[in-house]
Amino acid sequence: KTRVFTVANQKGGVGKTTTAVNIAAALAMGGLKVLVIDLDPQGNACTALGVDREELAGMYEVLVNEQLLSQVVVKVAGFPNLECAPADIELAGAEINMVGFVSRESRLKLALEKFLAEREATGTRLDYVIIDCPPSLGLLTINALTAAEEVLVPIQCEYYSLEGLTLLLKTLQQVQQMLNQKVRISTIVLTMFDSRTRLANDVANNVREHFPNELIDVPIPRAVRISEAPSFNQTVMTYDASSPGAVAYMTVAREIARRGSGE
Amino acid sequence: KTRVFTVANQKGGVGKTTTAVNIAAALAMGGLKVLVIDLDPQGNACTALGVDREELAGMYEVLVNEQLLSQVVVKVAGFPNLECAPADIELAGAEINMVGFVSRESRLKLALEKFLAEREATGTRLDYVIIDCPPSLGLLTINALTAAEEVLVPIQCEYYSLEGLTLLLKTLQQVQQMLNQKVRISTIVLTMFDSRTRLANDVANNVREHFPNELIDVPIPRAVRISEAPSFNQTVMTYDASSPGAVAYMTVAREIARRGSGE
Ligand SMILES: Nc1ncnc2c1ncn2[C@@H]1O[C@H](COP(=O)(O)OP(=O)(O)OP(=O)(O)O)[C@@H](O)[C@H]1O
Ligand SMILES: Nc1ncnc2c1ncn2[C@@H]1O[C@H](COP(=O)(O)OP(=O)(O)OP(=O)(O)O)[C@@H](O)[C@H]1O
Ligand SMILES: [Mg+2]
Ligand SMILES: [Mg+2]
Repeated sequence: KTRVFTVANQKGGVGKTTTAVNIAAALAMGGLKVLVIDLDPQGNACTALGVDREELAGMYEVLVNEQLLSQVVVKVAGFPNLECAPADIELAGAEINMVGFVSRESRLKLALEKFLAEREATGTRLDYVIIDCPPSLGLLTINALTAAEEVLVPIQCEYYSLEGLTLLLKTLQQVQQMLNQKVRISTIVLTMFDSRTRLANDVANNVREHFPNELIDVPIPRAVRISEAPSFNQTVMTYDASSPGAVAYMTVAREIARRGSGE
Repeated sequence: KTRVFTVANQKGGVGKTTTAVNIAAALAMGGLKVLVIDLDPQGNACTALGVDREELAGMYEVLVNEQLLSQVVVKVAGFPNLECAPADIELAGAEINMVGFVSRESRLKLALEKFLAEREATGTRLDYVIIDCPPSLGLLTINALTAAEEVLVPIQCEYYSLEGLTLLLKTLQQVQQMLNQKVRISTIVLTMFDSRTRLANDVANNVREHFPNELIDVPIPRAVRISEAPSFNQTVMTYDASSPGAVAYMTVAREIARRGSGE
């Protein structure tokens, strides 16, 4: 069965995109078939995966004009098992445009179900779908929460990150009650962890206490190699595979896969 | 004349809130009368200013229920010249709720004009209004761009930050054409600058080349004292006034004030 993850946290700059693309790359390097869906109008996931979104039709067409997902998915160069559905620039207007639409929250879910069924029928079943979200709890993120069964929440080891969690949990509860009973937070990852600061350790301990089951306790270190990689249109997994950041993401990806096989 | 600034950048986590509250605090410490408007549903500006938003009516009431701004503005403890209009939690739903409203983009502008006129009439004129925005280009940020005459864009010294600028400039152009001819980017501030990395220096040089007039070339260093301050409900200006981060923000605030007096 294909595992569908949404990477969500409305707090900005906490490492959603970085976590989505590096987990996807690590899983794909391990031989699993992975699709990244970029739902952020900024298209940062496309940048990190080297996907040129200027030329391509993207997720706006799928959500607003009912284009088939199979029409927009492209292969990611350098990865035999990794594909991407790009975010086109019009996606910025999708939130306002979609407000009056029929089943506005379930458009992604319907498009993805159709796509996964096609892949199953042609024997090219996907193992993972990873959806990168913008920093908001608007219709794009709601679509992602409705389409997924698992939520991966990156938590930056900074003070503001904890504040935003209540709002995220409240929104998730509404989605569970009205749109998708199955979705749950299955995975929490600590990002930009600087072990030298008291603040980072305080935040990490706080998360260990409140989310012991969901947390994968392998903090992703703050590492300049991670933030340099996108400027070379790469993930850190290929940019510097033996760096502390890449090793941490590989370990987290292995734990995600291990947890899934037990379910 | 009251200067109205919007602090905007749809890229998440680039230092919008940190810049808004520290510039506001620095200007207020210099004797200028300042109001911070928190338009981000996360309410991070309220946290940094020690304003308890749970109990208070906030910006949702002003935008959606036409509550007077003077009814929601509160004084910030410890600063004789600093006030804040808090973001209430319902603000998260404002973007969707306001789509069908009459003059949905100008609600903040009308509320602010009324408030500034009252203050003028009672002899308590404000010198600065600083509006903190969420990480998106939706109706909340559009309201802020319509209400302001100046835009302050914080640019984090990381690769993704440059990518988002085109979208911001495009949106600003639309606002200038249809909603507010006066608004312009007057100020750019470099944030989280780590002088040891090539990436930070590349981004800074790129901004110096493309925005020489708007840039205040005093990069705000990445400094743990800055990110610790909100956990004590303070800005770094009071938490550690002699730290490199506070000194940099004070220098930038002085330059903003100097440029204004020349206009
Ligand atoms: N572990 C890390 N070490 C150093 N830099 C990092 C790390 N993780 C992410 N970054 C950098 O921090 C910035 C924010 O990360 P990223 O863009 O992935 O966050 P995001 O949550 O997707 O942001 P947004 O809310 O805008 O979508 C980026 O410039 C990224 O390169
Ligand atoms: N110069 C700095 N040095 C170190 N940490 C910083 C600096 N500026 C901001 N931070 C920290 O980085 C994080 C992001 O900053 P901030 O929340 O101000 O960004 P933002 O653009 O307002 O985010 P959002 O897009 O969610 O509104 C916060 O945890 C903040 O404390
Ligand atoms: Mg992102
Ligand atoms: Mg903010």
